[in-house]
Amino acid sequence: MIELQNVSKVYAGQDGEVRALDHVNLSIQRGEFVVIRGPSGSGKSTLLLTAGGLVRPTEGKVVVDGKDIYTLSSRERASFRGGNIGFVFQMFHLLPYLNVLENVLVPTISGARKSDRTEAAELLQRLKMSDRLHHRPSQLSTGQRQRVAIARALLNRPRVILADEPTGNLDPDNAAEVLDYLTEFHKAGGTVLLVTHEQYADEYAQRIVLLQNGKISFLREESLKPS
Amino acid sequence: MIELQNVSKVYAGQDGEVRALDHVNLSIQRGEFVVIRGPSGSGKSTLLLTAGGLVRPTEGKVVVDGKDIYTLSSRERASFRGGNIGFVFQMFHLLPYLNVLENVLVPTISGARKSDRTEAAELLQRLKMSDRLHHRPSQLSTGQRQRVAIARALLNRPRVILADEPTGNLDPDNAAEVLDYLTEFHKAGGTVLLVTHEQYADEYAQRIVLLQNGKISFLREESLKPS
Ligand SMILES: Nc1ncnc2c1ncn2[C@@H]1O[C@H](COP(=O)(O)OP(=O)(O)OP(=O)(O)O)[C@@H](O)[C@H]1O
Ligand SMILES: Nc1ncnc2c1ncn2[C@@H]1O[C@H](COP(=O)(O)OP(=O)(O)OP(=O)(O)O)[C@@H](O)[C@H]1O
Ligand SMILES: [Mg+2]
Ligand SMILES: [Mg+2]
Repeated sequence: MIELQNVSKVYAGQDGEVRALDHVNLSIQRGEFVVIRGPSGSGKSTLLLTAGGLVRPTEGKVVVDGKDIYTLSSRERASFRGGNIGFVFQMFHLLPYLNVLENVLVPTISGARKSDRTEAAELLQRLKMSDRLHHRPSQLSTGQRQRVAIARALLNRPRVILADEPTGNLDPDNAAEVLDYLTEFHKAGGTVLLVTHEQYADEYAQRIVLLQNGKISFLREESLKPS
Repeated sequence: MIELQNVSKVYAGQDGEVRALDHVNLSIQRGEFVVIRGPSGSGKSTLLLTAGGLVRPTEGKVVVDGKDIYTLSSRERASFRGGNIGFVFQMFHLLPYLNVLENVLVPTISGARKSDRTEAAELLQRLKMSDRLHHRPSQLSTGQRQRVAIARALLNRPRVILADEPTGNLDPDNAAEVLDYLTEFHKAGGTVLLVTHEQYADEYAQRIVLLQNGKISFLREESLKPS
C-alpha cells in the first residue's frame, strides 16, 4: 500500500546538514497496524510526513498503490491525501479561527455529505468533547486540542491513518479511548501507522519499527496476522 | 511558600462559563516535590499558570512567601517570576526568532552573568542537544523543543520549578533524564510542582494531588520527608 523505496531526507541545519532519514526501505501492507518507535529526534515525524505525501524526500521514492506520489503536482498530491490519508499531527495544527466542530469538518470541505455533522458530533462525543463544540482551539486544554486533531483525522474514513504521538498529552483513560479507536479502525480494514513512545499498542501491532538516527530496524516483524 | 487560598478560575466559554478551578486550597511548602495529576481538561495547566503568577484567578488569592502576588503590578509580578520561578510550558512557547542557545538564555536577559553561556551549554549537553545549539525551534523535532524549554526553565536556578507535562513528547530515556534533573534540583533544596500523566514520579513525590473538574483531592499526603 505505502512503500518507501530508499528514502532519505536531509535538512539544511545551522551546523551542517541533518540526515533525518537515511536510506529507509519500508513497505506497509494494506490493512496493517505498524508501530514506529525511537528516541526523540530520530526521524519519526519526518518518516510519517514523507510517507503521507507532505514532505518531499531528498532521495528515493514513496509509492502508494503503485503511484509515485512525489511525481504528482502539489494539487494532485493534496487531493490524493484528502481522499486517502487521515493525519494526526504531533502539534495538532488546528485552525485557530474555526471552532472544534468546524475543525473536525475541515477534511470534508471539498465535498460535504449530510451525515458529516452528525458523524463529527458522534466522534467528538466519544472523545468526551461534546461540551466544547463551539470553543476555539485557544479555549481548550492541550489534551482537548489533541482529541480534536484525532477526530478530524478519523472523520473522512480515510484508508490510512498516520498518527504522530496522538496520546502524548492525554491521561491514561483518554489515551486508552484513542487506542480503542485506532484498533477499531484497523479491524474494519484500515491501515494504521502509529508513532508512539508508549508501550500500549505493542501487543496489538503486527510490526514494530525502530528508528535510530534516521535508520530503521525491526523490533518485531510478523507476516500479517488475520485480524 | 506558594499558597492558593480559595482560588477559582472561570473562563468565558462559547457555551457558557467554564470553571477550570473551583475553590482550590493548596499550600506548597518550600523544598517540596508535588505531583499533580488528573484527566485532560481537569484544570492542571490553569492551576500551574495561576500558581506561577501568569493567570489571574477570578476569585481567591495566591500568596508566595507572604506576598499576595496578584496585588502586584504586572511589571512587579514579571520580575518576581523572573527571580523565583522556572516555568516549563506544556506547549513549550519557545521564541521562533532565537536559536536553541539564545532561547535557553532568555531568562538571563535582565542580568546576564558570565557563566550563563557555559551553564546553558552544559544543561543542553546533558539533555543531548549539543549538536542543535544554533537551530531555530522550527528546525527541531517536537521532543527537542521540549528539552530546550526544560533547559530554559532550569538555567536561572529558580527557587521553584513549575513543569507542565515536561515529558509528553519524549522517549523513556529522555524522560528519565528530565526526571533525574527535577529530583536533583529538588535534592538541592528546590521546590517542584510537576503536572504529569506518567507514574514515574509518584514514588519520589511527597504529595500527589488529583484534579477533577477543577477540584483538588489528595492521592497521597505526607508530612515533609527529610529528603
Ligand atoms: N481560554 C479559555 N477559554 C475557555 N475555556 C478554557 C480556556 N482555557 C482552558 N479552558 C477550559 O478550562 C478547562 C481546564 O483547562 P486546562 O488547560 O487547565 O486543563 P488541563 O488539565 O491542563 O488539560 P490537559 O491535560 O489536556 O492539558 C478545560 O476544560 C478547557 O476547555
Ligand atoms: N526543518 C528542519 N531543519 C533542520 N533540521 C530538522 C528540521 N526538522 C527536523 N530536523 C531534525 O531532524 C531530526 C528528525 O526530526 P523528527 O521531527 O523527524 O524527529 P522525531 O523522531 O519525530 O522526534 P520527536 O520524538 O522528538 O518528535 C531531528 O534531529 C531534528 O533536529
Ligand atoms: Mg516527532
Ligand atoms: Mg494542560
